[in-house]
Amino acid sequence: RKVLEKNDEIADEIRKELKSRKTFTLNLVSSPGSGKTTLLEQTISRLKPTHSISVIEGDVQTDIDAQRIDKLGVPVSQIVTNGSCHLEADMVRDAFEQLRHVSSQFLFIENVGNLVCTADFDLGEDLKVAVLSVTEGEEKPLKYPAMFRVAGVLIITKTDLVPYLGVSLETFRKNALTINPDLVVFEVSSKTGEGVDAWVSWLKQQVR
Amino acid sequence: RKVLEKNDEIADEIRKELKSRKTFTLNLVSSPGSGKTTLLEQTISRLKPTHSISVIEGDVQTDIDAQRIDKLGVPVSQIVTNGSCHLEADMVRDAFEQLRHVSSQFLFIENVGNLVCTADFDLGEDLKVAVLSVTEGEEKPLKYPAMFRVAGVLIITKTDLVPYLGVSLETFRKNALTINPDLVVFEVSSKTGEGVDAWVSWLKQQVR
Ligand SMILES: Nc1nc2c(ncn2[C@@H]2O[C@H](COP(=O)(O)OP(=O)(O)OP(=O)(O)O)[C@@H](O)[C@H]2O)c(=O)[nH]1
Ligand SMILES: Nc1nc2c(ncn2[C@@H]2O[C@H](COP(=O)(O)OP(=O)(O)OP(=O)(O)O)[C@@H](O)[C@H]2O)c(=O)[nH]1
Ligand SMILES: [Mg+2]
Ligand SMILES: [Mg+2]
Ligand SMILES: [Zn+2]
Ligand SMILES: [Zn+2]
Repeated sequence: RKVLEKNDEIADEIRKELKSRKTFTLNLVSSPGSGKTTLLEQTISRLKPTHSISVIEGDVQTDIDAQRIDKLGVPVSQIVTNGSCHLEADMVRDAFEQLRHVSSQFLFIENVGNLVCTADFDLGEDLKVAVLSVTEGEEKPLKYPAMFRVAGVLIITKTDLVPYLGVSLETFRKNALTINPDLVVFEVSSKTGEGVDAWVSWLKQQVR
Repeated sequence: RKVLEKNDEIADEIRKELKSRKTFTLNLVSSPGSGKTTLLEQTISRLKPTHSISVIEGDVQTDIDAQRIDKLGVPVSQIVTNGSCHLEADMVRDAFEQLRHVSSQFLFIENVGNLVCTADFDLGEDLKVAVLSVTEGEEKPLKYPAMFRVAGVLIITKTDLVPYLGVSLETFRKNALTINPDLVVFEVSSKTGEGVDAWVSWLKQQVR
């Protein structure tokens, strides 16, 4: 797998540089539409008063997500992959060029919506954050295990919809922890704000 | 792209055989958890009294979906890709071996949950059916256009949840038809059954 070796070399270079800049870097991964951008909006609005933030957005087409983040007044760079179903380290290195002039305590990388091969590519992040919405079904961690194994944090989103679905948060959590017992799990609704504060205070603890 | 050429050769062989068996073959594609299996359950329960059906399930891990279909009493073969984020024609050819002894008017292939590279691989189907749930966001056709371009039918699912989301079915439809004006669009709830009859009668018309 020559591709992954080359990718990992670039990822290590990125990580070394971000460490020297004291930037905590997160790689947000999920299925399409799980709520990554909406969660970022809620997270940034709570974090921005006390911490510096920048964002790299990754999408197959359009810069719709970057426009949403730009409205929040934080530096954002959009990668358009033109067909690739995942981000790779060289894309992140190039996008970071546009952000090099700012110093950030947090760098959020929102990956392309894909629950499978985004798990394979190291982007130089400190942590992969898997985002799983309650609307996708409780058995996703069992059916798409690699992502939940490589993630450090799992955020279960759209909890405001649980009353309208025949699902249980307990089962989501149980299935995820079966695949990876070390996962730190948050349950949030980016619509009502429920659970977002716990996630944001955990983030703040990572940069003490 | 040697891989795609080889894949297309096998796909053509599959299609030739299925045509000679008078089997109408559909390739269901979507993000993870959009509701493909639940829609299949609703479709099969309405179709089974009058038509013969078989199913090929594709997943990265587990046979959870095949077990759900098996309960309906139709022949089903499960492909476990062990990591590949999409089905390929050779996997379908092998899975079809287990179904060769039955003759079916419909063969449903449920692909791995992935809105990107599943668009690139011909499996020998007559038609790709894209499934998009209202919980994923209205702009998915714009952000992941290839899938909507290659599909012949779009099924918008989970319409029972629209009242709890700030989304409009009109916008889903408009965005999808912007990418592919020839798409035949259905709006269904597999939970309430709304809209499923229109989809099933369209299917029946394909095998007259
Ligand atoms: N009810 C509810 N809806 C939500 C929540 N979070 C996101 N949504 C909705 O889910 C849809 C998708 O949200 P996004 O934030 O765009 O999802 P995403 O993961 O960034 O999507 P991609 O970048 O395309 O993969 C939108 O219609 C949002 O309004 C939530 O907590 N509750
Ligand atoms: N409210 C509502 N929930 C639905 C509907 N269809 C499916 N669901 C729920 O959505 C979740 C996922 O459904 P599945 O049918 O397993 O989705 P899938 O596309 O087959 O998932 P994968 O095969 O893993 O990609 C489950 O919790 C279902 O109960 C619907 O029409 N309305
Ligand atoms: Mg997004
Ligand atoms: Mg399924
Ligand atoms: Zn990929
Ligand atoms: Zn793939």
